[in-house]
Amino acid sequence: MKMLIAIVRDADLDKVLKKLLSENFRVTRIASSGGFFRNGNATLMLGVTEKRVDEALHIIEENCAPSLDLAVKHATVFVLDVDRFEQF
Amino acid sequence: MKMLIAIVRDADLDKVLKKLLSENFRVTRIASSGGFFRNGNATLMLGVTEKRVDEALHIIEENCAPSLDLAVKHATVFVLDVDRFEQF
Amino acid sequence: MKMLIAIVRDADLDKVLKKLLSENFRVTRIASSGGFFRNGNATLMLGVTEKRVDEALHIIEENCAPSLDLAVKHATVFVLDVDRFEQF
Ligand SMILES: Nc1ncnc2c1ncn2[C@@H]1O[C@@H]2COP(=O)(O)O[C@H]3[C@@H](O)[C@H](n4cnc5c(N)ncnc54)O[C@@H]3COP(=O)(O)O[C@H]2[C@H]1O
Ligand SMILES: Nc1ncnc2c1ncn2[C@@H]1O[C@@H]2COP(=O)(O)O[C@H]3[C@@H](O)[C@H](n4cnc5c(N)ncnc54)O[C@@H]3COP(=O)(O)O[C@H]2[C@H]1O
Ligand SMILES: Nc1ncnc2c1ncn2[C@@H]1O[C@@H]2COP(=O)(O)O[C@H]3[C@@H](O)[C@H](n4cnc5c(N)ncnc54)O[C@@H]3COP(=O)(O)O[C@H]2[C@H]1O
Repeated sequence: MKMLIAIVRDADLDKVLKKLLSENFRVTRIASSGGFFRNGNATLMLGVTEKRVDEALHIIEENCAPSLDLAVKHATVFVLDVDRFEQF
Repeated sequence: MKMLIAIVRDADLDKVLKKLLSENFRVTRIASSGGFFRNGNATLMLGVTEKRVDEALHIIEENCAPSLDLAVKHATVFVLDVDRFEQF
Repeated sequence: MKMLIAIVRDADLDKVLKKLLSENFRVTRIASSGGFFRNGNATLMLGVTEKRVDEALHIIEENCAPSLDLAVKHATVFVLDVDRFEQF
């Protein structure tokens, strides 16, 4: 199990979320904002089996529109290792 | 040190939090919502010494009520490894 | 790449954020609150190259004022290992 933490722009959130869920990914949304621009963005947390990490990354990349400001990326994603995953 | 990230339903939050704190766990609450139902849930972040991980998991399991909807679990918990822990 | 998760008091947030950004760190702010006092605090998430972890920790330590309540630390910081970092 890996944990994906993806920071996407608010404008792209609905499209990314819809596609991830329709592909049977589980997603928790965390309220966040950028440190620099201070406006809202969206942080998505996904627990994903290791073999589906690339698929999730591809969905995020495909569903985030390019920004008008060339310095701003479409999405920033961290992949962390999960020691244990439990659901009760 | 391990980090527990537990996603629990809003209805169970107070009971889980009270029990964790009374057992001397430290907890930070993060505002979150489910990707699918879109309603609020609660994400708890706990830095826990390795030997108390099972105890924390047990408290979370014991204090979350079963859901009426069988597909929905009581709680979803990720355990991540912590490289370094600092308090100033 | 490492991920720093720093819990600081609301009162210290602006000073810490300003210094981190001026030193070219990237920061995402996550809405959070303490489990015990229940009032707001600020959780900062930073993806940082391994060789700049100590520098980021030093900035956080230097820019958080001591609390009147001796039991309360200025800041609590977790450093987690990042498997992969992607920006699209
Ligand atoms: N210290 C600094 N000096 C100069 N320019 C700076 C800067 N910090 C940010 N920027 C610029 O401003 C854009 C928005 O940053 P913000 O912090 O609001 O929003 C950021 C932040 O919330 C998050 N992010 C990006 N890299 C991160 C990292 N390494 N760690 C944590 N969060 C990150 O993704 C959002 C978009 O980042 P992106 O890189 O595409 O776009 C960034 C970048 O082009
Ligand atoms: N691997 C994971 N990574 C990140 N977060 C996770 C996760 N597994 C669970 N969660 C979090 O826990 C909440 C409850 O999940 P549960 O699996 O019990 O209950 C879920 C599940 O029974 C169903 N569900 C969620 N996503 C689905 C999907 N893509 N397709 C079909 N059913 C879905 O709807 C219920 C509520 O989902 P919701 O998203 O509102 O809320 C989820 C989500 O916030
Ligand atoms: N291992 C950990 N995992 C996750 N988050 C952590 C953490 N250690 C600290 N934090 C976060 O940092 C805030 C300040 O913690 P500190 O230990 O300085 O200061 C704490 C501590 O002196 C005391 N405290 C917290 N939990 C306690 C407990 N279960 N029993 C007795 N005192 C507690 O109350 C102060 C405020 O706590 P609060 O929960 O409002 O807010 C906490 C919590 O949000």
